[in-house]
Amino acid sequence: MKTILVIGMGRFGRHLATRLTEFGSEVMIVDKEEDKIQDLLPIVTRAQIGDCTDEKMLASLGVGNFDTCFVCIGDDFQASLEITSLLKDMGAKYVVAKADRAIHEKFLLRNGADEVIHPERDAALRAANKYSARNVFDYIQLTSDFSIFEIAAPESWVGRSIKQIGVRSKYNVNIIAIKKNEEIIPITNVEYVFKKDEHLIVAGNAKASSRMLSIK
Amino acid sequence: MKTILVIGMGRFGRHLATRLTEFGSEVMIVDKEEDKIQDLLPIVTRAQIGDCTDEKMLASLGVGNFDTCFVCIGDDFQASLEITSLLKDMGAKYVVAKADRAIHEKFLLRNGADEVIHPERDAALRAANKYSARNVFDYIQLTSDFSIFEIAAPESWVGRSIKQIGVRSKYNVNIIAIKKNEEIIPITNVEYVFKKDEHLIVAGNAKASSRMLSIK
Ligand SMILES: Nc1ncnc2c1ncn2[C@@H]1O[C@H](COP(=O)(O)OP(=O)(O)OP(=O)(O)O)[C@@H](O)[C@H]1O
Ligand SMILES: Nc1ncnc2c1ncn2[C@@H]1O[C@H](COP(=O)(O)OP(=O)(O)OP(=O)(O)O)[C@@H](O)[C@H]1O
Repeated sequence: MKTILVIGMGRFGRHLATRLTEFGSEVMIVDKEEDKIQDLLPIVTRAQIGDCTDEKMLASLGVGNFDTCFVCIGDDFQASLEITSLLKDMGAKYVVAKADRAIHEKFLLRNGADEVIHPERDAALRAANKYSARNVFDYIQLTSDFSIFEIAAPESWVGRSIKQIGVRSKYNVNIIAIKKNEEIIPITNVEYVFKKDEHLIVAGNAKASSRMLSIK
Repeated sequence: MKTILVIGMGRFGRHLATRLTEFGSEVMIVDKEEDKIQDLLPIVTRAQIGDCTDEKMLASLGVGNFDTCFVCIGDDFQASLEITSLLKDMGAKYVVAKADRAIHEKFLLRNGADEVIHPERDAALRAANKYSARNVFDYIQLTSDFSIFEIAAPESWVGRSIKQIGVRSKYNVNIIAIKKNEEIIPITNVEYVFKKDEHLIVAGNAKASSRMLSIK
């Protein structure tokens, strides 16, 4: 059972605290405004009202006892930076901060954040990949050089199997599943033959992916 | 070349417009506040200042000519709903709206949105999966029943190959890559032998994933 501190009940913080509790962690939430925590009281383990830039207030939470501390404040960047830095000074094991702009990320990482999350940037990248010119239905970047994407099965592949085409050796990608009418069916057999109107869920690095996207 | 309309230059809208332009689409941006579009002028194809709840203003954009129209407004839900509905009435081909709360999604889908995006909710789910009790380093849901996750190689697997373990037939998951010191190496050979301290990138449905996470 993990114990997790979540500071700031904006959209991201609220969803995070709710999901962490759902997955079985003990969650403590803090916000400086009372009305932001009222409706979460019955869901989370503990809740506290207070301004976390106040050292005494933060010290009273016992930050060293939490497995992970989240700072989910966007609009007031100075508060986010101060709280991140104070948490680290007080012995927080692992600090994750939310950032709104790339420049915030640099300062947060230099002042105590072990990791930074960009909700809007990540969602925008996924949407931009999905709606750009290429024949892509969904696209998720796992690292800067490895992605998962959903594409229509190339016409030249219909009626042939993974093995016959030599997908792995020729294109250096991994077909992980087929999508047909919103249902995803994991592919575990290289004898699988592609059919018309199927989408492929493919995994591979950037170079392999762009070659894959240009097959007719 | 796709042509895309993006209304609302908040954090999500700005990232979206920038990325869509980067991936080769023609992008038009609109915001009611001039200072929100100034710095994007040199990047996007066209920019316009105006209140999109005004029918005449929206009609002047020629919304029927865009492949996709995005409504990226969160704080003013009424404006988001009005604009989404007006776009559809004026013949927009495909409308994607950003939502802040689940209740917004319902109204947006009923009033013209073809799709709804929740940036904060999706980012929070990914973070909550990553930091919950289970031995998971990253976790992305592609659909409600298919996910990609990164876990430590189970001790009982170290020194054995995918084929020897019978990963696919026994666990109904697909090992798509190995992660070692931040580098992801696609796995395309079932003779691959797992080593200590490697992470696995695995794809599978919810049932198969939770079985996989409980192996020692
Ligand atoms: N010093 C502070 N101490 C405790 N809580 C704070 C502090 N400063 C801000 N907060 C709280 O953090 C929450 C989130 O702040 P903010 O509105 O900046 O988020 P946001 O980036 O817009 O979030 P989201 O995009 O997730 O909605 C608010 O509920 C606010 O009351
Ligand atoms: N009626 C409207 N017509 C055109 N632009 C609008 C209208 N209403 C709001 N906007 C613009 O939409 C942008 C985004 O609005 P808002 O602040 O609600 O976003 P947000 O949900 O906080 O975004 P994010 O989380 O992406 O930062 C603002 O720049 C605002 O000026």
